[in-house]
Amino acid sequence: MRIWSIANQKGGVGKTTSVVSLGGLLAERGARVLLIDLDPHGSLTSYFRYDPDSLETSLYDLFFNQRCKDLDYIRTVVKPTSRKGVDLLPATTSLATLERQVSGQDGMGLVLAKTLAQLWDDYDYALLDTPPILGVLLVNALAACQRLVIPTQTEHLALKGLERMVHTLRMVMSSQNRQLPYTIVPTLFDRRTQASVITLKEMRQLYPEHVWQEAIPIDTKFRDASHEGLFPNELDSSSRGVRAYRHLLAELEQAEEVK
Amino acid sequence: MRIWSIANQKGGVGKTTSVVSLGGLLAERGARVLLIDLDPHGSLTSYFRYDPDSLETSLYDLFFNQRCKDLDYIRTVVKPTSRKGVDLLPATTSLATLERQVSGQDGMGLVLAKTLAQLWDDYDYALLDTPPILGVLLVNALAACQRLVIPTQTEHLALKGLERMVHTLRMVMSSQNRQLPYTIVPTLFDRRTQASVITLKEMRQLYPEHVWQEAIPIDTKFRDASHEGLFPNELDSSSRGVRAYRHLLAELEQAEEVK
Ligand SMILES: Nc1ncnc2c1ncn2[C@@H]1O[C@H](COP(=O)(O)OP(=O)(O)OP(=O)(O)O)[C@@H](O)[C@H]1O
Ligand SMILES: Nc1ncnc2c1ncn2[C@@H]1O[C@H](COP(=O)(O)OP(=O)(O)OP(=O)(O)O)[C@@H](O)[C@H]1O
Ligand SMILES: [Mg+2]
Ligand SMILES: [Mg+2]
Repeated sequence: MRIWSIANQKGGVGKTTSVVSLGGLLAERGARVLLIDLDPHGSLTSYFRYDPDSLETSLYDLFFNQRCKDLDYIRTVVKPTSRKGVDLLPATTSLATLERQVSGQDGMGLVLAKTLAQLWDDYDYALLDTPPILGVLLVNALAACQRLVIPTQTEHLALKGLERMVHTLRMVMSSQNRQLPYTIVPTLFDRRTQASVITLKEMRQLYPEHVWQEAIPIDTKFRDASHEGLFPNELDSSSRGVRAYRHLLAELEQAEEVK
Repeated sequence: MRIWSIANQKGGVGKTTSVVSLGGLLAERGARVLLIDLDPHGSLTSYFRYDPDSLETSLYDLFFNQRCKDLDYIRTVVKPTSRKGVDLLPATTSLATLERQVSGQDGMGLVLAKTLAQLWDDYDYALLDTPPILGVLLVNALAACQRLVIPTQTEHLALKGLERMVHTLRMVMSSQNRQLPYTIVPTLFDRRTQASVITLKEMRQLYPEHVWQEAIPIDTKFRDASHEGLFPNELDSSSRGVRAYRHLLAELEQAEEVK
């Protein structure tokens, strides 16, 4: 199983959109995909018409009573999406209380890693959608994944957030004594805006080894897809946005082979 | 002093942009304005070229040693912005640790209200920028303000977030035994997208008393302004986005008079 986290502590940069877009494209090629919603806000869960306020079970339940090691239990929590071949491990809003409940207990940063070890043969890819804040959920995602994708807007404020995300990554990785490859993905790029063009250049200068050489353009079709609860490539497989994510997926897979 | 909170638990909906836009327009008319950054990510602080990772003092320091009652101390924490008449009470990333440090202590939800009681004669307006998560910082903002502005995108996923924000508001208000008027402001509206138009209609049906009758359009000038560290009305006072915020300000002030 390949496990990719999609994370950025800045809100509204296209994390959920990236998870859904990449997930749909992996399924198009026949891969078995699991999407995991680690955000107490539950955008990914809502995207597929599940209600994060009233679902019976979710990722939350795996943090208690060693359930993260019980494959039969885990499989009861996983839900289908609008596309065959893509499942969802949903979030509930109760995840917001996790920080206070588990702070100080050992091993709480590894619950997701243990869950995915159980599901290892059920899926080819797991994509992790994370909340825009550093806490036990983001730490779980960074501990469980093999690669990090950092969507970031091409605007001035985003550079500061990017610096902090990379700093957080280095901190968490040094405490776990391992390296994690990361790819910075410029999103919501608008080539008509001077600020976007300048910031994209600055980003490439600051992180020459890590910024993807293209960018995801602004494309109104993403909203249409989320309105319908469809994967973007199911709504329109040749839109500008989907084509850009297809290029990104090719780049991410190539980087995996090189490793 | 009038105190308005700008809040939504969903990320990237235009909270910081709304604070900066409304703040700049209030100053244009001669009001003395204080902007307060309650987001550990520090977007508002970064907007004015202060560094949330290295500032000496910030809102964080007011949560300790009764400093929120010490007017001289508070005035040393406040910083100037790019426009005369608008000051900033900045954030530092240390605010992210507040949740763990103060949980269980009494009165931590009222630190900001006490701070603003001290600054009451220094400013005509205080605008509070909040983080996209329910916690001690958002509770402080809701406890301190007299009106809540909820920016929300006109897209399907946002309706779920809006429902949760209104639910949170009712919960916090009933624990404080008071009412808080709120205005829902549709942002990033794109009239070319079918999903935007449909969602806006749905929003008006769900919250007939609270949704502003216009919407803030998508306008690339906001990014240019943040790139320059200028208030949007300083960069271009007649852009579509600034004009829309001017209409919003007129509506908010009218609602205040009626009260
Ligand atoms: N390339 C794009 N073009 C146009 N709109 C986009 C694009 N990417 C994302 N969006 C829109 O921007 C908004 C924010 O995206 P999304 O919810 O994916 O961000 P996020 O980082 O997951 O936010 P949060 O921090 O709240 O989890 C959504 O309305 C989405 O439809
Ligand atoms: N009306 C608009 N038109 C175009 N871009 C906008 C508009 N409003 C906000 N933006 C852009 O959208 C992005 C998100 O806005 P902003 O940072 O204000 O949201 P936020 O709700 O404060 O996010 P967070 O949850 O991270 O605090 C920024 O790049 C901003 O420039
Ligand atoms: Mg998201
Ligand atoms: Mg903000």
